[in-house]
Order: sequence, then structure tokens, then C-alpha cells
Amino acid sequence: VILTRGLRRQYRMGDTVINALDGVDLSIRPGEYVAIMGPSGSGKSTLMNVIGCLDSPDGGEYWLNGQLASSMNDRELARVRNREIGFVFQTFNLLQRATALHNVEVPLIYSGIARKERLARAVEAMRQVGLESRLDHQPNELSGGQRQRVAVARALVTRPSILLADEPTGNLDSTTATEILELFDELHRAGNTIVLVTHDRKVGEHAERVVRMLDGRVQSDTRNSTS
Amino acid sequence: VILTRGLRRQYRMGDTVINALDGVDLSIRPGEYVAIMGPSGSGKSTLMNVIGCLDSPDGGEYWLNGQLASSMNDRELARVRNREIGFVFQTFNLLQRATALHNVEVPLIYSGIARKERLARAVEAMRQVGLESRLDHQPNELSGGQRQRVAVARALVTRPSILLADEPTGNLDSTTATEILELFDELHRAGNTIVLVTHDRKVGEHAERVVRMLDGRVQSDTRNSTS
Ligand SMILES: Nc1ncnc2c1ncn2[C@@H]1O[C@H](COP(=O)(O)OP(=O)(O)OP(=O)(O)O)[C@@H](O)[C@H]1O
Ligand SMILES: Nc1ncnc2c1ncn2[C@@H]1O[C@H](COP(=O)(O)OP(=O)(O)OP(=O)(O)O)[C@@H](O)[C@H]1O
Ligand SMILES: [Mg+2]
Ligand SMILES: [Mg+2]
Repeated sequence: VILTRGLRRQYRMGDTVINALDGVDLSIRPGEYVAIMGPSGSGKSTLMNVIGCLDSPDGGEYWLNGQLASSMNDRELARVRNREIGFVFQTFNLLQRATALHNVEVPLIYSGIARKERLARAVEAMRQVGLESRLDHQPNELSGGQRQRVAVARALVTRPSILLADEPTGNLDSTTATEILELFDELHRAGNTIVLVTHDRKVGEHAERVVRMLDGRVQSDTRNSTS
Repeated sequence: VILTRGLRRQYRMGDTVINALDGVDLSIRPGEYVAIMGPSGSGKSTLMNVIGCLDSPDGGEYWLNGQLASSMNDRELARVRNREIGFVFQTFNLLQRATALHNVEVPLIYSGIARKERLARAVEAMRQVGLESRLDHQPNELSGGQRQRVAVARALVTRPSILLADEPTGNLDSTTATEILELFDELHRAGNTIVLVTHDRKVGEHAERVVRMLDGRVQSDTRNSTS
């Protein structure tokens, strides 16, 4: 469902070129549960942004569901994103002037869902991440881990076939993190694809497969023995 | 060096009152290394903001170095903050339009340090957190873990007698996290006080003492056996 070949992404800073992605080959089948790990700065978020159709590569190819994503225009990319992909950002990217509930509701507005159903589904997603008592708080009225959970709820509310989560538990205590991982398991058991970036070894062991990155390339790609 | 008694901090949301801090008694001696842990939303960041002189309590008292912080005016609080305290924010709070190097330099400008020395010290702090190759990047040109490390470098550059770090390793792989903790150890061995909020059990075990919070109160306060 996700196939990249020789993916490149470069940033020019004066005379230097930073190869954030330096030739990435990745193949993820429908229904797989993949963890992406690697040192700070190794290109994990850059990779997630490309496969999440939020950024275009400078080289190489990316096929999503058999379609060449690098040949899509912005409108087609936006439609694919909304219909197929749920994205949890490493830095949350919540609307600061809107309530938590409204933040979670927004993807359903883009999907064209009617208001009554949107609200019911957004409330349910907030309940699933343990934030039913925080519906009307704005992001700056929430703790770090609560903001992270709003970002998770927003990614899950469309029941995406592909969940891309960039370090979704970094601000959570272990009990709350386990609850969030159980939500991902639920989505996975329903046949959906999960790709998550994590620094937490236990979260990595929870996945079926661990892809390790180093300096913008895939360093290793291992199946977990217990899956 | 840090003493709180019956500390309260409340937020009013319509008819509800949220007791973010619900009577916190905490006593930290000079040179101690304390970890603060507890569930998401339990009041850890709120407590850190009060003891870091960034927020005033609604009730109770807070003494810093024998002085009643709640009786200081804004100018006195700002001076204490700059002279004594290094603060690593859970959400980094970097200046978006400035380079990483300039971000790290800013506390030294407030200290009245001359430019040549400021730059030397800021470059050294960036080197200590492994970011010597990222001096001229702005925050949006850095990975999540790199931004976190800039926030750490900024907190360490004044060699504070009290380091307050709110989840300083949440975005870091274990190798990089260990390097950051070694910097804190170095500051601690020089006789300074370290208070860090963490969700990472290993980081908690690294401290001399673990204070657990729950629902705005201190639930437990335990010395680590190995220290
Ligand atoms: N401005 C605000 N208005 C209303 N409630 C707030 C506000 N700021 C924080 N809160 C609430 O106060 C409680 C404590 O927040 P705090 O940020 O201290 O938690 P925390 O322990 O740091 O959590 P985390 O581990 O998720 O970072 C939370 O339940 C939060 O929703
Ligand atoms: N806009 C930019 N301009 C220049 N360099 C950039 C830019 N964005 C990212 N980089 C660099 O690209 C590299 C990869 O960044 P990326 O965010 O993908 O890392 P990461 O693996 O997600 O790291 P972390 O674990 O710290 O989140 C980093 O070294 C970073 O400094
Ligand atoms: Mg990242
Ligand atoms: Mg917090």
C-alpha cells in the first residue's frame, strides 16, 4: 500500500546540502504494523511527511495504493490525505483558537459529514483518548500529554485505512501510552495499516516490524519475533 | 532551596473549577536531584511553572532560596529567573525567527555578558548537545529532537544553580537521551540542583528521589535506593 524507491529530500543551507532522505526504499503491505526508529535527525519525520502526502520528494518515487503520489496535484493529494490517511504530528499542529472538540471535528468537515454525526464521532474519539472532560479546552488550556492525545483523536476520528503517527506517546506516562497503543491495535485488527515513529523500545516491540533509519537511509528492517 | 506549602493553582472554566495544583507541599535541598513523575494532566508542568517563577500560585506559599517568591514583583522574579534558574519547557518555546545559536545566546544577553563571550558559550552549549552542525538553522529547520536539544542548551548556557527541565528527553532516542542526562549529571556534580519532570522510568531511577503527583497533589515521595 506504501512503496517508495530511492526517495530523496534535500535542504540547501548556503553552500551545504542536508540529505534528510538519502535514497529510501520502503515497502509496506496493507494491514501491516510498522515501527520506524532511529536517532534524532535521521529523517523519520521527513519520511512520514512524504508518505503522508504533506511534502514532495526531490528524487525517487512514491506509490500510494498503486498510484504515483509524486504525479498528483495538490487537490488530489489533499483528497487522498483526507480519505485514506490519519496523521499524528510530532508537534501536534492543533488549531490554537479552537476547542479540543472542534480540532477533532475538522477532518470530518472536510469529509462532508453532517454536523450531528460529526459531533457524535468527535465526542467518541475524545472519550477513547480519555479526554471527555476536556472537550471545551483550547490547546493552551491543556497539558502536553492532553494536547498529544487530541492530536491522536483527530487522526483516528476518520477511521483511516492508513495511520501515520509521529512519536504519538512521547509526552505520555506509561499507563496512558498503553491506552493509546490499544486504540491503534483496535484500528489494526480491523485490517488497517499502522506506521508509527517512536523512540520507545517497548512501542517498537509492539509492532510487527521495525525499520531503523540512519542519516536519511534505511539501516535495517527486521520482523519482530513475537508477531 | 525550593520550599512550597499548600500550593494551589486553579483554572475556572465556566462553572467548573480545575484544581491543577491542589495543595502541594514540596521541599528540595540545594544540590538534590529530583524527578517528578505522574499521569498526564496531574499538575507537573503547572508545578514547574510556579517554582520556575513563570506563574503565580492562587494559594499557599513558595520560598526560593529563603525568599518568598509570591511577594516578589515581576522585575524581581525576572532577575531571579535569569540569575538562578535554567528552564527547559515541555513545548520548547523557541524564538521561531531566530537561529538555534541565537536562541541559546539570549539568556546571556539578559545576563549582560559581552558578545564575544556570549557567542563562545552558546557555541559550546550547542556542541555539548551534539548540534554544532545546526547553529544557523531556525527551529522549523530542525527535527523535533533537535529543537528539544536547543531548549536544553539554552537552559544550561547560564550554568544555573537550579535546573528545571520539563520532560527534556521525550523526543530523543535512547543514545541521545543518555548524552543529555550526562550533561545534567555534570551540572549536578558541580553542586547544582536538578528538578526534572519525566515519563521515563529509567530517567526517574537516575535521580536521587522521585516525587509522584496525582490530581494536583503529591502522592508519594521516595528516595531511590541506589543513590
Ligand atoms: N489554562 C488552563 N485552563 C484550564 N485548565 C488547564 C489550563 N492549563 C492546564 N490545565 C489543566 O490543568 C491540569 C494540569 O496540567 P499540567 O500541564 O500541569 O499537567 P502535566 O502533569 O504536566 O501533564 P502532562 O504529563 O500531560 O504534560 C490538566 O488537567 C489541564 O487540563
Ligand atoms: N527545513 C529544513 N532545513 C534544513 N534542514 C532541515 C529542515 N528540516 C529538517 N532538516 C534536517 O533534516 C534532518 C532530518 O530531520 P527529521 O525531522 O526527519 O529527523 P527525525 O528523524 O524526525 O528526528 P527526531 O527524532 O529528532 O524527531 C535533520 O538533521 C534536520 O536538521
Ligand atoms: Mg521527528
Ligand atoms: Mg506537562
